[in-house]
Amino acid sequence: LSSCSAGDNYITSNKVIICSKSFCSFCHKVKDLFNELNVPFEALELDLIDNGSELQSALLAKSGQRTVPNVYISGEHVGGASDTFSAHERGDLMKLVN
Amino acid sequence: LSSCSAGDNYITSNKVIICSKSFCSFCHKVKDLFNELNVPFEALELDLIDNGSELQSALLAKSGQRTVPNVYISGEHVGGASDTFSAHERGDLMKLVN
Ligand SMILES: N[C@@H](CCC(=O)N[C@@H](CS)C(=O)NCC(=O)O)C(=O)O
Ligand SMILES: N[C@@H](CCC(=O)N[C@@H](CS)C(=O)NCC(=O)O)C(=O)O
Ligand code: FES
Repeated sequence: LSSCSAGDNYITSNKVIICSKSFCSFCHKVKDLFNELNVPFEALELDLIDNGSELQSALLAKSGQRTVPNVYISGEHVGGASDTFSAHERGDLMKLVN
Repeated sequence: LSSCSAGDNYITSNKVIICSKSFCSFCHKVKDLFNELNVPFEALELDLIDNGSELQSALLAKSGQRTVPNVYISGEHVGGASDTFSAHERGDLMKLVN
């Protein structure tokens, strides 16, 4: 199972995916936001999983983004923390979720 | 030179010290703030220096805080990012700097 297809399986089978690092406050803010909105999500803690840095490189190849948090909704790349909060302010976040 | 005294030398000889990690956006926000305020600072990038994790433990012993950013002004412990921004909103940050 290559890290790329592992990434693909995650990204298409779970509605909201947050690629994250467990110690990162920016990732924490994004998780808080989805919790406040009562939107369930899957968080992949790249610092805690065995192939974390491979997965981070696979995500770079897929989305052009190497940083965390890296948010996908229904397979669509939303972006980082600022992108996610901007999408929420525009009302787009809940649209993507629903 | 123990990491504790290295920390002490830094903390007392430079006016604003930010114990930081180079990849961390919360640390970045605090540096941006001091830049906007035109306040010079020293940033210790704990992930980039040789005894970084020793220094992080020494800071925990000294300030009770293990997270980054960890801000000291004139030897006084201000705290993390939220503490620093709150101090700024109260007008206390510039008082400490001056
Ligand atoms: N503006 C971006 C900042 C993203 C960012 O710089 N993330 C940092 C952690 S806070 C990062 O991924 N650094 C590189 C790394 O940890 O591999 C956002 O809003 O998400
Ligand atoms: N509320 C704190 C959050 C501090 C925090 O959780 N920092 C994270 C990085 S964003 C941390 O230091 N994690 C443990 C580590 O990196 O050693 C603040 O405002 O500074
Ligand atoms: S590691 Fe500090 S905000 Fe991401």
